[in-house]
Formats: sequence, C-alpha cells, structure tokens
Amino acid sequence: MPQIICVSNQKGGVGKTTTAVNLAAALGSLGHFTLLVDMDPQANATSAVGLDPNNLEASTYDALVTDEPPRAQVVDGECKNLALLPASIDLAGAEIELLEREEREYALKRSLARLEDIYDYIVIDCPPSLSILTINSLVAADWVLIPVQAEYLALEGLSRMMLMIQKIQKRYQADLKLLGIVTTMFDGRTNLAQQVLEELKRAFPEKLLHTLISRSVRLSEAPSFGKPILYYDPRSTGSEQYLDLTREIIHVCDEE
Amino acid sequence: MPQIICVSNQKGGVGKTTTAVNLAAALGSLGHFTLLVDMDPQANATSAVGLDPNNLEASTYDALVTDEPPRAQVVDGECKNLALLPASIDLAGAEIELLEREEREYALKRSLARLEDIYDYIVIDCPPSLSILTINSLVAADWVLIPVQAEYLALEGLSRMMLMIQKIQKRYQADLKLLGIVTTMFDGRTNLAQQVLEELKRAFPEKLLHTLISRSVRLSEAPSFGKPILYYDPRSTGSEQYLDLTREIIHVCDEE
Ligand SMILES: Nc1ncnc2c1ncn2[C@@H]1O[C@H](COP(=O)(O)OP(=O)(O)OP(=O)(O)O)[C@@H](O)[C@H]1O
Ligand SMILES: Nc1ncnc2c1ncn2[C@@H]1O[C@H](COP(=O)(O)OP(=O)(O)OP(=O)(O)O)[C@@H](O)[C@H]1O
Ligand SMILES: [Mg+2]
Ligand SMILES: [Mg+2]
Repeated sequence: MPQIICVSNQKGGVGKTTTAVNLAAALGSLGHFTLLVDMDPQANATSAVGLDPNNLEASTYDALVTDEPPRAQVVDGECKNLALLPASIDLAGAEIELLEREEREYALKRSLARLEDIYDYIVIDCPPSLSILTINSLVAADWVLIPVQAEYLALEGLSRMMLMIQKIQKRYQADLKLLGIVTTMFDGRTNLAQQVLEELKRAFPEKLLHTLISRSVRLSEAPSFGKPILYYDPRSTGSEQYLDLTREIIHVCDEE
Repeated sequence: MPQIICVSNQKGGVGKTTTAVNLAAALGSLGHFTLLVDMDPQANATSAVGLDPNNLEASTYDALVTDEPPRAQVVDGECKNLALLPASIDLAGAEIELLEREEREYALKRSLARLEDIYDYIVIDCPPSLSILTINSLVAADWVLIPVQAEYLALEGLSRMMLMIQKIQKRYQADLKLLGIVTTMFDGRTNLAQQVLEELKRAFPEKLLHTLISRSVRLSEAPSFGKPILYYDPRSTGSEQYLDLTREIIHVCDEE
C-alpha cells in the first residue's frame, strides 16, 4: 500500500507546488516509485514537470467524476520513477459537479484505491483553499504536509489549517496524521524570518520539520524549464535541501 | 457613486492583500474617503489594518447572507479616511450558503448598493480562487486590478484570469473594466524577474501599469503591526511605490 502525502495550506503562494513537485521527484530519484497528483485547477504541478495542461489524454478531473480508473502518465525525460495524474482546466468544474454527489468527499480516495499497488508514495498538490478539492485530498491521504512561508500572514493562517485537519479526522478519515510543517522561502538575513521561525518552534515543537528550505532563485526558475530542481540544477542549495527534506519525510513515514 | 476596484488573481501569494490594503490606505491619505472590503475567509486584510477577525460586530458574511445593510467599521488610529468591511471565519460558509440562492452572483453588488453615497472608492480584497466569493467581487466592481508576482508560475495563470473577466463581462457585468496589471515583489537583480517583466510588457502592453512594486521586507513586516506601509514606515520604498501606484490608478479611473 502506498504512503499518500497531501501537501496543503489554504494560504496562497507558500510553496505547496514547489514542495509537492520536488518531494515527488526526490522520492523517485531515491528509488521509490512515486505518483504526483495535481488537484489544483491552476495545474502548476502539471506544467512544472513539463506537461501541457491543455493537451492531456486523461486528468484528475476524469478520475474524480467518471467511473474509470485513474490514468497516470509516466513523466518522460530524466525524472526517475515518477508518474503524474495531471490537472486540466476543467478541474475547476469538478468542484460544482462533486457538490451534487453522494459521499462527495471520498471521490479521490475511491479513485486512488483503484490503482494497482505499484506506487510506494503518492504526493498530492492542493489549491490554496479549503474547498471540496482540498477536502478530497485530505480524506484520501495518510499524511498531510503543510508548507509555511516564513512570513507573518502565512503564520496567521496555520491555526485554521490545524482546525480543518481535526475536522477531517473526526468526520471522514480518522487515520489522517500531520506529517509536519516545512518552512519555505526562508531568508535568514531578515528579522521577520527569524521571528516567524522562533514562533513556529514555540507553537509546534513536535511538528516543525528540521529541514529549512531557503529562498533561492534557482527554485523559482526550474518550473519555466518544466523540470524539478533535482534535474534542473542538481548542485543547487534548493536541490540539496529538498533531498534532505525527502529523507526526513521518509524517516517520519517509516517510524509509524 | 464610488469607484469600485476589485483586487483579484487566482494565483496564490502574489500580493493581492498587500496591494488592496496599501491602495486603500493611500487613497485615504490622499483625501478620498475609502472602504476596504475583505472578501477572503483568511481575513488577512482585516488583520493587516489591525482588527481581530475573531472579534467583530459585523462582517462581510452578514452583508452577503442577511438583508441588513453592510456595517463598515472606521479603521482607528492613524489611518485617514479609511473604513473596513471585515472578514470573519464564517465567510467560508457563505460560499456554500450562496450556492443555493437565487442570483447568487449579485449578493455583494446588492449589498454595496445599500451603502449611502459616502465613499469615493471601494477596494475589494479577493481570495486566491475563482470561487463564488471572487465572482461576487468581480460582479460588484467597476474595475479589476490584477497583481502579478514577477515569477514564472504567476505568469502562467494570467490568461485564465483574463478568460474569467471576459466571462463575467458577458454574463453578469458588461461594465467591468480591466484597470491594469501591477508587477509585485519585483527583484531586479534576478534574470527571471527581468524576463517575466519583458513578457508582461510584450503580452499586455496597454494594461501593464508603470509603477513596479519591489520586493521589500518592510512591506511584509507591516501586517504584523496591523498597519499599512504608509503608517508603518512612511519613508520606505514600499510606501513611496504604493503612493505612486495609487496616483497612477486614480489617473486611470478619472480618464474614463
Ligand atoms: N524556496 C523558494 N525560493 C524562491 N522561490 C520559491 C521557493 N519556493 C517557491 N518559490 C516560488 O514562489 C512562488 C510560489 O510558490 P508555489 O507556486 O510553489 O506556491 P503555492 O503554495 O503552490 O502557490 P498557490 O497557493 O498558488 O498554489 C512560485 O513562483 C515559486 O516558483
Ligand atoms: N513587495 C513585497 N515585498 C516583500 N514581501 C511582500 C511584498 N508584497 C507582499 N509581500 C509578502 O508576501 C506574502 C504574500 O503576499 P499577500 O499575502 O499580500 O498575497 P496574496 O495574493 O494576498 O495571498 P493569498 O493568495 O493567500 O491571498 C505576504 O507574506 C506579504 O507580506
Ligand atoms: Mg500551487
Ligand atoms: Mg490575500
């Protein structure tokens, strides 16, 4: 059975896609067969691994609203052991369509259950909201990973995210566990970043992951080349930090 | 009649809240009586001007789902000519409640029409989505202002935003006009930012506003003090740039 990790935070622009894509790619490069699922109608994860969201054979939308098993596409080129269930623009329509269905919160969980047992890990990228697409992702997951930018506004929203996770655990998926909080776009030269980090350590001592992801322009360039950082610039800080983060995450998942 | 400006982009973390708050504050400081409307359940604009989203007498939620006129609160302290219609956490519930109503897209427009003619400008901060709350904001507005981070992923989503505006103009509000695109968090030292700026100039020559907002830590510190940049650090680059942007916006609104 694969470990299913949902990368979520309703705060926008905190590094959800960057973390989901680079975690999935690093898991693949370490020899774990990994599926990346793009649940965001923006389809940023899809284009960050080089696929065109407007030109897909099958997508997450199909997996959610039809009875066919999900059809993942192997990510070509250098990426090892990586497959993608891509997002297309009609995924935004799935929100409305799912609202009228029975057990609408379980659509993704049901769909992923139909995948043969070929993956070791499944990583889900979520939109910046607590909508039905995010609820589906949390219900389908074993773990939730929360990226947090080292900024004041991102810190504020964290308690709401925690409330949401508790609600999901009570009503839909008791086994959902918090994998951890990862600090992203960290710029150690600013007081603000240091203060936010101190606050995160104080408020979530057990759950703040040790690996920090620094702000680095190479990370924001990589998506324009359709490649995870590991394959865009293997010697960059971003690449090393996402490999470290991935090893830390494997360790947390294995401990349970 | 007030000029109603909706600040929107479904891409997360591009500076919507920072732009809405500082535009509204700058309009107030230039002598225009301004109402800031927080339509994002994250309530970032509400806390960025020093109010507590968990401790409100009235909110945007009430304005949308009850028949009472909206009750704005004057923003205390140094902010001149600024009032706020704050967001509370139950605004997320309004999404579901509005879906079952007749003419659900017009709830905010109807509500704002009940305000006496006391404001010169109304500025609306939107969530990072194309949900019913964002549609309400676009339908209620005369102008839409789109902040775009000088990053690749933010550029990708712009065409979808334009499609959404066209849809709103056709189906709900023919008078909605694109005020312009404002480049935010610009760091001129990186090639990526220069390339994205070139691309924006090429793709939207008529609509890209001249004023650039640079990346500056003072801007991201200000919300933690509950103050717009104008009152947190009046001599900062951020403060000057948002004043310049505001004058440019007043000029565009007046031209029509
Ligand atoms: N460590 C980093 N250093 C520099 N830039 C980064 C870093 N991580 C992400 N970025 C850039 O910051 C922007 C926001 O990141 P990303 O799109 O991954 O966030 P997100 O949470 O997925 O956004 P959304 O809420 O829209 O889904 C992107 O342009 C990305 O390339
Ligand atoms: N010019 C700037 N320089 C530095 N930091 C900035 C700048 N503008 C905004 N920020 C910071 O970047 C983060 C994202 O900005 P903001 O929250 O305004 O974006 P948003 O589009 O409203 O996000 P969301 O999609 O979650 O609503 C915030 O922490 C903010 O303080
Ligand atoms: Mg994303
Ligand atoms: Mg915002």
